[in-house]
Amino acid sequence: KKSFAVLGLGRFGQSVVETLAETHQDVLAVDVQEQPVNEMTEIATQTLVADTRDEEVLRELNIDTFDYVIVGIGNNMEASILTTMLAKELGAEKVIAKAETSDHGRVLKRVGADQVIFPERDMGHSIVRKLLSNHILNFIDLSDKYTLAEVVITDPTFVNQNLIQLNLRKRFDLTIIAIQHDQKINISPQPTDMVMLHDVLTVVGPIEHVEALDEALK
Amino acid sequence: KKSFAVLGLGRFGQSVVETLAETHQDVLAVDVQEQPVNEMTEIATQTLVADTRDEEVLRELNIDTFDYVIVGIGNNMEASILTTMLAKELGAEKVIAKAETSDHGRVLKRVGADQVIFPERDMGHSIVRKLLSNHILNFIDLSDKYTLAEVVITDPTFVNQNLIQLNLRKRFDLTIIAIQHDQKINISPQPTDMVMLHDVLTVVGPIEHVEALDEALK
Ligand SMILES: Nc1ncnc2c1ncn2[C@@H]1O[C@H](COP(=O)(O)OP(=O)(O)OP(=O)(O)O)[C@@H](O)[C@H]1O
Ligand SMILES: Nc1ncnc2c1ncn2[C@@H]1O[C@H](COP(=O)(O)OP(=O)(O)OP(=O)(O)O)[C@@H](O)[C@H]1O
Repeated sequence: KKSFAVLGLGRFGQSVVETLAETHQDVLAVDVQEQPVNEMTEIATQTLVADTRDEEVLRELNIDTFDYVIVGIGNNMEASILTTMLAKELGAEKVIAKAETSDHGRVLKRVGADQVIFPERDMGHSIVRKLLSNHILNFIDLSDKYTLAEVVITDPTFVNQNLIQLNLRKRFDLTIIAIQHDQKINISPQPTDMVMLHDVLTVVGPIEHVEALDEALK
Repeated sequence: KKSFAVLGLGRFGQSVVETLAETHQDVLAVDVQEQPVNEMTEIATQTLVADTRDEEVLRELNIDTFDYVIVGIGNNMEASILTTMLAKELGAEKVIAKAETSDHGRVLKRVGADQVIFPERDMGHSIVRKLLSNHILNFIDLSDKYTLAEVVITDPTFVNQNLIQLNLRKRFDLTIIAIQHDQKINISPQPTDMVMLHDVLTVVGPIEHVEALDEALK
């Protein structure tokens, strides 16, 4: 069982504490302000009001005994950087830190962060990609060339046909790996399986080909 | 071609503006503070320093002519709610708003937001899920029961075998839809294809089964 310390209880930090608590992990929640700490008292295993830029504070927390330290201090770049550096120097196994900007992220890496996260920036990208596509509900990039996407079929010319008739592999060089119909999901569908209106196809292929399919759908 | 207005240029709003500009979309960037607007001047199609809680401001922007209005005002719940409500009432096609908390999100929906986003909260969940699993690099939930995940194979007992020998379908009730080896991706692999050390398998199946595979890997 792994142990977690979350330093900085903004929206991201609180979400980490809540998710860890839901899965019954041991989590220490720390913030310099009382209110966020109070909000976590019923949820975290342990809480503390403290300034994590202070080496003494981190020593007393036994920061070196934690498997994962998550630094959720966002708007105070100096506090984020100092906390990350000290946590790593004092012996925390893995330190994951939230960054404001790319430059902030680079500094965090230099001072020892094992992983740097950009929640707002990543969500900005992801939202735009979904807005610019019309039928792509969700996607995951498998590499910088290939993507997997869930595409909703609303185009009447694509429905009431089976996969052989639709022939997405030839037309778009895409592989269909699942068809979701109502709440049911059909994985590795048969070529004779049908696609109906509002079904969601999970497809894999080159990013431009997925976008071409999205364009082609009305 | 669609038109976009981004009201509130925090990290999320700026990321939306930058991503839209990269894809050559028309985007108007607005903030009540000068500095974020100056940062976007070279990037956005148009910029403006203004308080978006003001109905007159939104009318003068012709907010009703935009296909998408993205409200990136985070820490000021009142401004976020008022801006969202007014933008929708004045006729913006789709309004997407960033929320601080679940309750904030519910209010935004009630005042007309077409979509509500929780970047920090969602990233908190997603980070924890990855931390608690040892070999899952990335995942996308296809429904509340099934997930697709990229699993890195570091376990010596899983490598130098082909898919028939590995037999993940019988052992874990999972479908392998791709094998990534070095930078190359092999989609819909053949049963005779081999899995090597550090390969990444893209698998689909019930969430608990993906977690069971993750547990079984050393
Ligand atoms: N030196 C410090 N020691 C401990 N906690 C700190 C320190 N400095 C800031 N914090 C805390 O970090 C938390 C997150 O910081 P802040 O809200 O500024 O960032 P944020 O990036 O906007 O957060 P989020 O986007 O996750 O809501 C705050 O609750 C703040 O009190
Ligand atoms: N009434 C308003 N009109 C226009 N812009 C506003 C208004 N109120 C706040 N903003 C702007 O919204 C931007 C984002 O707000 P803020 O930084 O408080 O939220 P945030 O959730 O921490 O943002 P992010 O997490 O995306 O960095 C700020 O640049 C702020 O100036």
